[in-house]
Amino acid sequence: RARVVTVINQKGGVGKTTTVINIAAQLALRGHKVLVVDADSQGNCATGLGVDKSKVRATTRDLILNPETAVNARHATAVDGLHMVVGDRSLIGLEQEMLRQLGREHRLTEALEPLLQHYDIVLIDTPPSLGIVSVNALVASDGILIPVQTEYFALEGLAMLAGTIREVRGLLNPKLGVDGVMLTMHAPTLLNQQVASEVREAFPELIVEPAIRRNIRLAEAPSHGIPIHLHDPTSAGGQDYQAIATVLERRWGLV
Amino acid sequence: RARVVTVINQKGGVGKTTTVINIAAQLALRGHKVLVVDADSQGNCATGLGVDKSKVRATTRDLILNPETAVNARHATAVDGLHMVVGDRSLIGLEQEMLRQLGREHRLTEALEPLLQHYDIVLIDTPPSLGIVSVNALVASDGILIPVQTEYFALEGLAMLAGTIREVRGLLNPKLGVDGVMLTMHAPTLLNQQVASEVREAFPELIVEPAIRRNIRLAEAPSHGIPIHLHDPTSAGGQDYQAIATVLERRWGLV
Ligand SMILES: Nc1ncnc2c1ncn2[C@@H]1O[C@H](COP(=O)(O)OP(=O)(O)OP(=O)(O)O)[C@@H](O)[C@H]1O
Ligand SMILES: Nc1ncnc2c1ncn2[C@@H]1O[C@H](COP(=O)(O)OP(=O)(O)OP(=O)(O)O)[C@@H](O)[C@H]1O
Ligand SMILES: [Mg+2]
Ligand SMILES: [Mg+2]
Repeated sequence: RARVVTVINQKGGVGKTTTVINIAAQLALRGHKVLVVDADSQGNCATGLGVDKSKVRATTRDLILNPETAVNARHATAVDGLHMVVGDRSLIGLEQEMLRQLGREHRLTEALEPLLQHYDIVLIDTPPSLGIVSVNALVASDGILIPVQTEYFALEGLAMLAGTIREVRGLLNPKLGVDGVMLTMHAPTLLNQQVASEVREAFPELIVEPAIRRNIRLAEAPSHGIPIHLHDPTSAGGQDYQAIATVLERRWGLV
Repeated sequence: RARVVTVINQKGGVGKTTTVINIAAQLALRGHKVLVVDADSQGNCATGLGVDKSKVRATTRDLILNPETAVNARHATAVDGLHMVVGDRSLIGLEQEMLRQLGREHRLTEALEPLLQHYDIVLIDTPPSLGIVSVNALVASDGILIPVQTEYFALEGLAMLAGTIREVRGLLNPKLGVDGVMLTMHAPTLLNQQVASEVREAFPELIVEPAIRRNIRLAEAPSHGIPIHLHDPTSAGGQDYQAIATVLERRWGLV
């Protein structure tokens, strides 16, 4: 039965999607069976994994609203052993539709249930918000991974995120743990180093090393529809995601 | 009567807040009366303009739900002539509360009305989403400014944003114009240049030049609670925002 992990941070542009794509790809490369669920209406995971959104039969919205279609919602990607459920703009309206439904926070949990037996790990990408879709992801999860860009605004948002995690754990999902806080887009500037040391001091037992360095090769890979280990494995970005995947593989009991 | 402009892009981390802070500050420096409205629950505008969120009497949520408090919602900032309405986490619940109300898309328009006579320009910062709060901002606006990071995922999101703008213009606010598309975090890499030329080709009449270069001084300024022209006016970031402000000052008929 797969472990379900949500990658979340309501601050925009901190590397959530880049982390989901490249950790998922690394784990699949090492022989684990991986499912990515894209709960973000931007649908960037599909782009980064070479899946044509216009050709899929069912999306994350279908999975949540009609769980019986779950088996159709899984699509192959550019990486062997890595499947995904595609997110698209139909998720925008979902927020409004779900608000009136009973048990609305548990819809994704129920929908994922029949899929868990086929995978070792499920990674959920989330939008930059703490709305009902992100809450659904947290309720469905065993653990969470928090990417933090080493800049000032990103630091400011952590308190709000921590509050939401506590609320979900207290009211909806007591098993929800924090699997790791990872530093992203880290450059050798004074600001980045100051913020990095503040995060390391605040979360000493949660930090996953090494920091992911800012590296243009990571931003190039999605334009080719492939993860970093297919685009440029020996780049700084390739090496950093490989190192982080080794730590997480162990933390998630996959080895 | 002030012109109301929303800075919007549902892609996260593309420089929306940095643009609102630094354009608003530049215009105030030139003697214009400027109001910033932060419609993002992250509340990063207050941080970047030296306003202590814990000390304010009323926020953007109060402005929308109780417009009669509007006069109390304006706060002084680190810049003379620049006031702001602070955004905070109370905006998260707003999405759910507003969904059941009649005329919910027009709430911010009505709330801003009494304030417009006191300013030359109102700039609204939005969250990285196309939900009800962002739609309220679009309905209240005369024009919009779209920051686009010169990277692949940011390019992908433009079609979805264009769709939402057309919908709002068609159904809710026929006067809504696009005042400009501006390139942000632009670095001299092949990827950034490829994306920049794609955006310039797609929106030749809307592009505002120059591109804002990636510059760490822009990311440092918020940690001191001041805009770039007080932190490091001669930096690349300081120069670029000064140049863009000159173009927009003219485009908005402020000179
Ligand atoms: N370590 C890195 N170095 C350089 N660029 C990066 C790095 N990580 C991500 N990027 C680029 O930065 C941008 C933002 O990253 P990404 O889209 O993964 O963040 P996100 O948190 O998923 O954003 P959103 O909040 O919009 O979902 C993308 O263009 C991506 O390619
Ligand atoms: N031109 C630039 N060069 C370098 N860093 C920048 C630049 N513009 C913004 N930044 C930094 O990049 C990060 C993202 O910018 P910002 O927070 O303004 O984007 P945003 O679109 O408002 O994000 P969100 O979607 O979360 O609201 C911030 O840490 C900011 O300080
Ligand atoms: Mg993303
Ligand atoms: Mg912002």
